Amino acid sequence: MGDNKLLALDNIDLSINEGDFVSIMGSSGSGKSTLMNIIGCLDVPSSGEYHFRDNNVSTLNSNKLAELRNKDIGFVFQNFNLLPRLNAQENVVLPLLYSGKNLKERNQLAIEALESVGLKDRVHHRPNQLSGGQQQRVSIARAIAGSPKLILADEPTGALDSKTGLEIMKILNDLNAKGITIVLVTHEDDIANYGSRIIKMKDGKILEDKKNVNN
Amino acid sequence: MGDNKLLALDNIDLSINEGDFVSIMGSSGSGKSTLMNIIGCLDVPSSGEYHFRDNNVSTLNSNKLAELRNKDIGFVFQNFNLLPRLNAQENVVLPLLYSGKNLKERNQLAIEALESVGLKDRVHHRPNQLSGGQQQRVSIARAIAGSPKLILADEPTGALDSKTGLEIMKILNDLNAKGITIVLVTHEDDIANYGSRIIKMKDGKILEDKKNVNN
Ligand SMILES: Nc1ncnc2c1ncn2[C@@H]1O[C@H](COP(=O)(O)OP(=O)(O)OP(=O)(O)O)[C@@H](O)[C@H]1O
Ligand SMILES: Nc1ncnc2c1ncn2[C@@H]1O[C@H](COP(=O)(O)OP(=O)(O)OP(=O)(O)O)[C@@H](O)[C@H]1O
Ligand SMILES: [Mg+2]
Ligand SMILES: [Mg+2]
Repeated sequence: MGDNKLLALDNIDLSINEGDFVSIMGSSGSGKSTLMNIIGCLDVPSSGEYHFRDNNVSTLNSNKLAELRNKDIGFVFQNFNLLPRLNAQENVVLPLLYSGKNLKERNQLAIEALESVGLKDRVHHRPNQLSGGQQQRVSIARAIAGSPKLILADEPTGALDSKTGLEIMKILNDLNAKGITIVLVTHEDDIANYGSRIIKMKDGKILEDKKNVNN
Repeated sequence: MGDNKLLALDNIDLSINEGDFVSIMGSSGSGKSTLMNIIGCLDVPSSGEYHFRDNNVSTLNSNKLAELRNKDIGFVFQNFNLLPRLNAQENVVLPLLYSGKNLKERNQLAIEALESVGLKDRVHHRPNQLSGGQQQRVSIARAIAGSPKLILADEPTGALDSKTGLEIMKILNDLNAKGITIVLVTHEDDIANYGSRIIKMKDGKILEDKKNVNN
């Protein structure tokens, strides 16, 4: 490792209820993405416990974790994480393979999700044939296509102009209104204001966890 | 390709003088990064001409283009483009290999550039041991370390909180005050306002090219 035991997260004590819309803010390197990886069962905490629905995540094996993730959680990664050799539709359909739907339904859901983020005419483009913002929108479509119970969005509008960003936030807002839990990381105040709760982080700790008075 | 001959840029007529600070805005997919790739001699236009200093770029071979790029141009790519197996210092020192400076001077310049972007204690971290914003700051350090004549920054503060973002803009502003030409893409108005000229793009065309009255 680059240095001695740097704690990315430090004594985090957090609970999120089903249907919440939580925004997380904090300076670069403050631990936001690390916290999202734990919440999303992509990383296991080096100490302490994490419970997702009725499971104690630290006791689950990697297969069970993958099943939990694929069934219940949609991710919008900060660096998009698209597979370079697959086109937009193939990237979006990937997590649906575990959904139990047939090929026709899966492809239909993928196309609809890409249309909802304004990429109807780019479904066959590969990531290197898309702009930064278009790639980000493919990763948003992938996270929402299977209507997961929880969506974790790490700077979902970071590569988007304000108008496109607001269109994406309307989609997330509508999904939350249907009962889907949303946890969102952003450094922009007007995006964080979509949440009913705003958490501020610094040096791996939660500094503040406030109800959003604007919402 | 994903579709028929889509024009990423359409009849662009643009000139930028030495020492300018130009901001480019426009919606996702409007052609900003494509234009930056042309200006930075990474891509050659399919038709028309591009002149960089006294060179007609379309007539240069790939070796000459690489030499021009490495000597005169610093890039901050929208997707950072860091080499995963090199640490932060090694990534920053890479373009300095062509600078004619000795090993000690090169390493010194790389460390100083990383310190100037707030990463003094992460010089030995590899990209996957850095947060999104820290990776972006490594790519900024790499672009400025060799004091190039032109810096092309594609959304340089996209992954940064506002405070860190303003620190980066101060660095770019100081470099411009020393005579370095800066071309910057952003979707945030307060970042664009650092430029003395603001260009707005849509569907591959330049809609507007105005002097910035705030600056
Ligand atoms: N290799 C390619 N093949 C086909 N089309 C491409 C390719 N690269 C980019 N494009 C298309 O060209 C257009 C312009 O892309 P560009 O990356 O310049 O946009 P941008 O303004 O930088 O957008 P963003 O703000 O999302 O980064 C986009 O619509 C994109 O889909
Ligand atoms: N694999 C790793 N090894 C060592 N340190 C790491 C590793 N991954 C992350 N870190 C460190 O942990 C800290 C928290 O990183 P994290 O990615 O959670 O930050 P963040 O709040 O998301 O920042 P940003 O806004 O820049 O994306 C950072 O200081 C980073 O350098
Ligand atoms: Mg992050
Ligand atoms: Mg771009």
